[in-house]
Amino acid sequence: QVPKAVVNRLSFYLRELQRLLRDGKETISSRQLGRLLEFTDAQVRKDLAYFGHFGYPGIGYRCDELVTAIRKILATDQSWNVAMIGAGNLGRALLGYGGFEQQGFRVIAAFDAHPKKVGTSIGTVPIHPMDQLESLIQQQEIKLAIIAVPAPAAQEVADRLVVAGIEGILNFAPVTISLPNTVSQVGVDLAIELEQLSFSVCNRKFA
Amino acid sequence: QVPKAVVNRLSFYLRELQRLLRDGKETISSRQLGRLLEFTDAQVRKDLAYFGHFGYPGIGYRCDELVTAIRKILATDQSWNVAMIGAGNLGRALLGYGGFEQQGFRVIAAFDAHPKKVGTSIGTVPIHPMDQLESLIQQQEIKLAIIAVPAPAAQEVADRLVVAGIEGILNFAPVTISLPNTVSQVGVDLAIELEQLSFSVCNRKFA
Ligand SMILES: NC(=O)c1ccc[n+]([C@@H]2O[C@H](COP(=O)([O-])OP(=O)(O)OC[C@H]3O[C@@H](n4cnc5c(N)ncnc54)[C@H](O)[C@@H]3O)[C@@H](O)[C@H]2O)c1
Ligand SMILES: NC(=O)c1ccc[n+]([C@@H]2O[C@H](COP(=O)([O-])OP(=O)(O)OC[C@H]3O[C@@H](n4cnc5c(N)ncnc54)[C@H](O)[C@@H]3O)[C@@H](O)[C@H]2O)c1
Repeated sequence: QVPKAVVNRLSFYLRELQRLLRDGKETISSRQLGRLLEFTDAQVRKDLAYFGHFGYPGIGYRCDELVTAIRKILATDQSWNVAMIGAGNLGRALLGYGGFEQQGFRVIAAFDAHPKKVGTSIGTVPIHPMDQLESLIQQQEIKLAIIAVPAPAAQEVADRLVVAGIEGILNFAPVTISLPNTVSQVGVDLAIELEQLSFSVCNRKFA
Repeated sequence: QVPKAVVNRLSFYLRELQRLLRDGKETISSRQLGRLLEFTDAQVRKDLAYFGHFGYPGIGYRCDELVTAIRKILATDQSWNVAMIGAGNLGRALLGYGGFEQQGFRVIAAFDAHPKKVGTSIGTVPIHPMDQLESLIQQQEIKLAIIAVPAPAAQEVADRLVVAGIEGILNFAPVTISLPNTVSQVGVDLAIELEQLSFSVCNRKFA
């Protein structure tokens, strides 16, 4: 079982490597990759060693090879169909974001409980009524869902997604949702991110 | 130096405790608090022990006391003035979010490079031109900033914020920004959050 922190760092290596590739860089050492992210070179080597042998002695890592390998590990070498639940303030902003598709995540359907929103589209993504959730998730082979509904509705929405056969949920509602252990979840609470910042600011002063 | 993972869990304890208080619950045991978040009760006790003694033998924790204590530790018992840099898709959605103010973070000014956006407001928050960044950050005692500009502009915006005297930055642009060690930062990359989800979905199947 690979620790979550290692998998998280893998995404950051991937982001840096993809930028390096765009800038035409062919190889990079663990020390250089570490320095870009303020990790030690030992940390970089230890993290990658969980997944195999990637470096060439004297050369370092080949950027294109390492990008391919990490995308395979993170499973972003395949395309994922994603549903957006809640087409409000946040849902609308996320639907307009091109960064998801670049990494293989295609938001292809949105759902909302508000009758006035149903039947409209945001960009190319149609907003469907909630009573079509189960059937469209199955028909369109949607495996992941983003929850962007108010907190009181999040658990009930999650339960319906599980019944519909969703495999993973990215939850933005600031509540803990409980899921069977067959379904993966990642939670993002943006107020908590600011709390982490205020803690760091106050503790930096005394460090 | 308290590990980051402990500080992160502290925010989740706070979120649960605030909900329990709203529901009228007066005390809670470490086992009950742990179960709500799927942590062990030993983890809860160990985390809180970094910051002091909070429980009463036989009773557990007093919810109101623990909320007050954690807010003091996270420094959300004080009010923070926050600037939003970039009033586009994401910036606009975040400006409409009430969850920040509930935790003591008041976004009081927005800035944007686009001449058509300057002089307008989102809700009660005015959008200022970038040439007023330094002066307004100082005049309005803004200590934190949220970066919601395109990736290529993020580092240059961060540099200006540092000169203006900002103490902490929450960065949504999917790039690593480099800051002097006098300024704290938290980065949120939403595509990376989806990558963590796809890894978890694929690895759950083999677990
Ligand atoms: N706006 C932000 O920047 C922001 C930031 C962080 C977290 N969040 C969280 O994201 C969630 C959405 O926030 P928002 O600002 O977009 O809210 P919003 O009120 O603008 O949008 C919520 C949408 O969900 C729909 N909805 C409500 N109940 C539903 C249900 N049972 N099934 C399907 N759709 C339903 C509503 O019709 C609405 O369109 C909230 O939980 C909020 O706490 C928002
Ligand atoms: N939209 C999303 O849901 C989303 C999700 C994740 C991450 N992001 C990231 O957040 C950032 C903003 O995304 P967006 O979708 O809001 O983009 P956007 O293009 O809609 O908005 C960007 C805003 O920044 C302003 N801007 C550009 N350069 C600037 C500069 N140098 N100084 C000040 N203002 C400047 C633009 O005028 C515009 O209003 C990007 O880095 C993006 O990758 C967005």
